[in-house]
Amino acid sequence: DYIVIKALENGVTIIGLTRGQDTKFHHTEKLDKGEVMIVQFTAHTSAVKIRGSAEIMHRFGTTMGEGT
Amino acid sequence: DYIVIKALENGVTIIGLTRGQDTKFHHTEKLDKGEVMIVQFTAHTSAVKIRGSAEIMHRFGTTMGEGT
Amino acid sequence: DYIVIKALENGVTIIGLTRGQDTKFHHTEKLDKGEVMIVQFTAHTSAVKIRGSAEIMHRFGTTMGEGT
Amino acid sequence: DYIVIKALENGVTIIGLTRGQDTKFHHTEKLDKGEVMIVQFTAHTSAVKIRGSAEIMHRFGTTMGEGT
Amino acid sequence: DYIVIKALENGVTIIGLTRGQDTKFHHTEKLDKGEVMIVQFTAHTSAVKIRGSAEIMHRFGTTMGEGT
Amino acid sequence: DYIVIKALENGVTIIGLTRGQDTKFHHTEKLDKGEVMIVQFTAHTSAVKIRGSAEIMHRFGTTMGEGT
Amino acid sequence: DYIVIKALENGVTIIGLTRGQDTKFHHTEKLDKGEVMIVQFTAHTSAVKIRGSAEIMHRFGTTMGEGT
Amino acid sequence: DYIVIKALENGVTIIGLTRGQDTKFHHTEKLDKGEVMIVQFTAHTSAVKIRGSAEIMHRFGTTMGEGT
Amino acid sequence: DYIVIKALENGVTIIGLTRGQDTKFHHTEKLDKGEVMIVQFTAHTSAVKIRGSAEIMHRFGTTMGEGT
Amino acid sequence: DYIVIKALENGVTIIGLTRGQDTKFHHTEKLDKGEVMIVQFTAHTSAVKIRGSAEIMHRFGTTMGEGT
Amino acid sequence: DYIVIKALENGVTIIGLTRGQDTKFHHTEKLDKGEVMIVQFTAHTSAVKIRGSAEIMHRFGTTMGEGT
Ligand SMILES: N[C@@H](Cc1c[nH]c2ccccc12)C(=O)O
Ligand SMILES: N[C@@H](Cc1c[nH]c2ccccc12)C(=O)O
Ligand SMILES: N[C@@H](Cc1c[nH]c2ccccc12)C(=O)O
Ligand SMILES: N[C@@H](Cc1c[nH]c2ccccc12)C(=O)O
Ligand SMILES: N[C@@H](Cc1c[nH]c2ccccc12)C(=O)O
Ligand SMILES: N[C@@H](Cc1c[nH]c2ccccc12)C(=O)O
Ligand SMILES: N[C@@H](Cc1c[nH]c2ccccc12)C(=O)O
Ligand SMILES: N[C@@H](Cc1c[nH]c2ccccc12)C(=O)O
Ligand SMILES: N[C@@H](Cc1c[nH]c2ccccc12)C(=O)O
Ligand SMILES: N[C@@H](Cc1c[nH]c2ccccc12)C(=O)O
Ligand SMILES: N[C@@H](Cc1c[nH]c2ccccc12)C(=O)O
Repeated sequence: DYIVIKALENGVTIIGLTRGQDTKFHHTEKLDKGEVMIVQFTAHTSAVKIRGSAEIMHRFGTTMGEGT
Repeated sequence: DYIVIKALENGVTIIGLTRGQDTKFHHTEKLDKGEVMIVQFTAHTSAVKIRGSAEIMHRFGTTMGEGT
Repeated sequence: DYIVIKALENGVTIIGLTRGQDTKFHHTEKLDKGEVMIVQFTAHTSAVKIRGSAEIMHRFGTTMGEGT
Repeated sequence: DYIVIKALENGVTIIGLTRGQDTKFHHTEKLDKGEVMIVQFTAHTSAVKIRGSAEIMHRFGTTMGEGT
Repeated sequence: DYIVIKALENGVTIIGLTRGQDTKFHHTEKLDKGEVMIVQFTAHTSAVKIRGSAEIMHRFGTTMGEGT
Repeated sequence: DYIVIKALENGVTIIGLTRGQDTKFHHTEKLDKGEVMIVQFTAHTSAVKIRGSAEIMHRFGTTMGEGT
Repeated sequence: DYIVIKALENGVTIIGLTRGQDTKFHHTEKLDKGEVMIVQFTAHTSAVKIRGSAEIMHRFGTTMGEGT
Repeated sequence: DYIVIKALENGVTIIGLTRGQDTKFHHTEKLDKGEVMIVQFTAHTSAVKIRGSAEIMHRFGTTMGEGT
Repeated sequence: DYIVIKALENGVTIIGLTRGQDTKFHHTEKLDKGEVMIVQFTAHTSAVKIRGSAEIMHRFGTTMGEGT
Repeated sequence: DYIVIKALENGVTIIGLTRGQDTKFHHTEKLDKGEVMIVQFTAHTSAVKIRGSAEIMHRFGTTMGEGT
Repeated sequence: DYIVIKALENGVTIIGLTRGQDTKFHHTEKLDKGEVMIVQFTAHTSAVKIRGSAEIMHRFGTTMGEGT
């Protein structure tokens, strides 16, 4: 299980949240415009938060994240 | 198994409820407008509640959460 | 395996019934209009009952629960 | 594996029959009109009987139970 | 694996035959007209026989049982 | 894995053949016209023979058995 | 995994060949016209040979065996 | 996993090649015109060679073997 | 997992390459025009090379190998 | 689970990020224009980042990475 | 899981990269024009790089590798 994220602007952030009893941010990856990242759900990551203008592809289709 | 949530207004809340005999809120994540979150069902989360105006994508389609 | 419930009025109740030899109500979650809940079948929950006006999405399609 | 039942009249009954060598009624759940119930097959339930006017959704489609 | 049976007349019988070296009738369930029954194949039931006028839904479609 | 057989005449026979090194008839079930039987392949049954006029439904479609 | 064979003439033979290092005939079943047989691949049978005029249904479609 | 072979002439040969470090012919089965054979891949057979005019059905479709 | 190869000329070669740290040729099978071979990926074969004019059927479709 | 990347310019980089508690770059592979790379998710790689003009094929379709 | 590569020119190279903490080239296979190779992902190969003019078939479709 993975999702695909394409940054449509600089400074898009992909945040991994911890799996388990606590829910905290364990990693933040910054993307520049045009960069593409593919991230899995893992033993350490059970939730992902995306900020900024990005194209997010997942099993239900494509969702556009929007920057402020 | 994950679901995808896009906040359509500020202050959308995604609440994780505990798996097991008891059913309590174990984590509440606040989203700003345009942010996207992807959350799995896990060993600790067997139910999710969403408040606010949001686009919720799941295996049966897309459901619009509505704010008050 | 999960189902998705969107409350179409205040006071919609989602009731979890116990798995095992006995069948009792172990948790009741109240939803306000517009709230969305996604619940799994689990080691503790093998049946779910829904009261009130709600949109219930499951593997066979969408069913409208109706209030009295 | 679950089935979905929507009561179309008051007093619809959903009966769980025991898994194992014997086949007996272990639980009867009464539904009021408009209520929806989703029940799994489990370690204790290998057959389900439905009486009354109801919409029953299962993997082969939808069947209408009829009251007397 | 389950099948769905809707009785179209009173007195429809659903017979469970034993799994194992011997093949005997272990349970007979009588249905009244309009009643619906959903039965699984189990550790104790590897064959099912249906007598009477009934609608029988299974993975290959729907078959009409006919009474005498 | 099961097959569905509907007898179109009286005296249709469904024969179970033994699994294992030897291949023998271990059970013969007689159906009357209109009766329906659903039989699985099991630890004891790895082949099934059908005599008489019957509708036989299986994963590849429907085959008509013909009597003499 | 099973295949379905309908005899279109008398004397159709279905031959089971042994699984393992050796390949020998372990069972021959004779079918009369109109009889239907459903046979699995098993711990003892890894190949099947069919002689005579018959309709053979398998995962790739239907093949007509022809007699001499 | 099996393949289906129908001989379109006499003397069609189906050759099983050994699984393992060595690759040798372990069995050759001769088919007469009109005969049909269904063979699995097994613990002893990881490759099959077919000579002669035959219709060979497999997961990718049907291939015609041609005699010399 | 297997692939199907039909030789369209004499002298088509199917080469099995070893699974493991080293990658060497462990077997070469020569096909005459019209012969068909079906080969699996195995504990000993993790790559296959085909030389000559041949029709190669695999999960992504059909590819024509070409001779020099 | 793999993804396919075709470089559309020289200097496209494919970065593997570590699986586990920490998220670091463990390998960077440079591609020249026209080269194609297919990479799996593995015990060591749970996220992949791609920089430069490239065609990235994954389960949700094709995404174009863009250079600066 | 395998991919299929058809060389469209001489000197097409298929490179296997090691699975594990390190990522190195463990094998390079050269193809002549018209040759076809089918390679799996294995315990030793978790990434594959292809140089030269080739048709590369994979689960997402066909990609053309281009030579310099
Ligand atoms: N730590 C949580 C993270 C999480 C996953 N899904 C969620 C849904 C809602 C809130 C938190 C979560 C867990 O592993 O379960
Ligand atoms: N603690 C409950 C949470 C739950 C899951 N599904 C439900 C349905 C209804 C009510 C509660 C629940 C459980 O793990 O089973
Ligand atoms: N305690 C019961 C609950 C149940 C599941 N499915 C049912 C169908 C009918 C009646 C009760 C049930 C069980 O786990 O089996
Ligand atoms: N006790 C039976 C219940 C049952 C399941 N399927 C049936 C079909 C027919 C009659 C009874 C049954 C069993 O577990 O096997
Ligand atoms: N006791 C038999 C019942 C049975 C299953 N499938 C059959 C087909 C034919 C005759 C009998 C059977 C068994 O478990 O195998
Ligand atoms: N005893 C045989 C029965 C059988 C299954 N499939 C067959 C095909 C042909 C002949 C006999 C059989 C077995 O279990 O293998
Ligand atoms: N004894 C052989 C039978 C067989 C299966 N598939 C084959 C293909 C060709 C020749 C023989 C066979 C085996 O189990 O492997
Ligand atoms: N003995 C070989 C047979 C084989 C299977 N697939 C092949 C492909 C090419 C050459 C030989 C083979 C093996 O089990 O692996
Ligand atoms: N020995 C190698 C063979 C191989 C498989 N896939 C490859 C891809 C490229 C190069 C070599 C290979 C292995 O088992 O992994
Ligand atoms: N080390 C992280 C890498 C990762 C995977 N998915 C992610 C999503 C967001 C941030 C980091 C990640 C992990 O294995 O879980
Ligand atoms: N050694 C690495 C090879 C690899 C696989 N997928 C990758 C993606 C990017 C970079 C390297 C890789 C691993 O097994 O994980």
